[in-house]
Amino acid sequence: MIPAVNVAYVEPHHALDHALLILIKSGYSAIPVLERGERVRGTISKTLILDSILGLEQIEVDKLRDRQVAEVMNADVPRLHAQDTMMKALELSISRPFLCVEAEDGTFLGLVTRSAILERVHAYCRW
Amino acid sequence: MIPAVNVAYVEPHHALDHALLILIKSGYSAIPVLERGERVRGTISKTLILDSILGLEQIEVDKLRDRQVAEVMNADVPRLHAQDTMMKALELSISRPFLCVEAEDGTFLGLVTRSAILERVHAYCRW
Ligand SMILES: Nc1ncnc2c1ncn2[C@@H]1O[C@@H]2COP(=O)(O)O[C@H]3[C@@H](O)[C@H](n4cnc5c(N)ncnc54)O[C@@H]3COP(=O)(O)O[C@H]2[C@H]1O
Ligand SMILES: Nc1ncnc2c1ncn2[C@@H]1O[C@@H]2COP(=O)(O)O[C@H]3[C@@H](O)[C@H](n4cnc5c(N)ncnc54)O[C@@H]3COP(=O)(O)O[C@H]2[C@H]1O
Repeated sequence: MIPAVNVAYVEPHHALDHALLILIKSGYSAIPVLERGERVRGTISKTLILDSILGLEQIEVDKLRDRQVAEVMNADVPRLHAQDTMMKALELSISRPFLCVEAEDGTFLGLVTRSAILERVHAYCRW
Repeated sequence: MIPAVNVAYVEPHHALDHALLILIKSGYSAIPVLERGERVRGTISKTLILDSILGLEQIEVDKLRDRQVAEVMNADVPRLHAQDTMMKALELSISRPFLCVEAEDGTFLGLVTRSAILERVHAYCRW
């Protein structure tokens, strides 16, 4: 698991131009949206932001300032809990590049990425 | 494997504004770069294109028209061949979201995605 302190994230009320800059600077395609930095609300990606500003011909970057992350983010985010099995993480990661891990009280603990799951599987298969 | 006919791609000589539009319209984070639609030359992503136009403060979209895909693409693309094992595909997919499959004569055949590998592993583990 990538611990919360090493996870790039934005807040639901942040403007989209700020979110796109964070995404570009981090180098990631998608990152979690965390309320007050500790409650998972969704995920935001370069794909979702660029989709929202694609005009007829131009990419209208100036539209970004007036819109918020909450309007564009994907709120369908399954949570993983510390006691969940590897099988559950594997199943959920088939259709998502990363999974958000939560504590019992709902606090964000970190991310499990597809690369971490694939690495575990690879190590397991070699035995 | 996703057969070549269903794979979104661009050519090395295409302008970056065209490549970004293809990426946005396809909804994918990254797609292969194919010479004449049949030889793998690299991969291009929203991340690589946005990185190349991030000015001091602004995202300078008008710079895209004057640059080509070949200048920005990632040319480090391992190829998979039809006779390669699942283990090899698993190993290569740990650090790449998709793999390009080639025929003996180097012709592009299609893509193997992480979700396809994870799905196979999941089905295998359930037995
Ligand atoms: N700075 C870097 N160093 C080394 N390898 C890098 C890298 N950036 C990307 N990669 C490689 O490319 C894959 C796809 O990255 P992507 O940003 O599309 O997709 C990423 C990104 O959207 C998200 N992610 C990963 N680490 C993150 C973090 N610290 N904070 C926020 N989001 C993160 O999880 C997705 C899946 O990550 P995963 O590791 O499975 O898969 C990563 C990893 O194998
Ligand atoms: N239209 C769609 N329908 C259903 N699910 C979708 C989807 N677009 C994205 N996803 C889901 O999101 C994952 C990440 O997509 P992404 O575009 O970052 O990353 C994609 C994309 O960069 C590339 N890719 C997938 N299919 C492609 C195609 N037909 N042509 C070109 N590139 C493709 O391979 C990467 C890994 O794909 P993977 O399937 O493992 O993982 C996909 C898939 O699980």
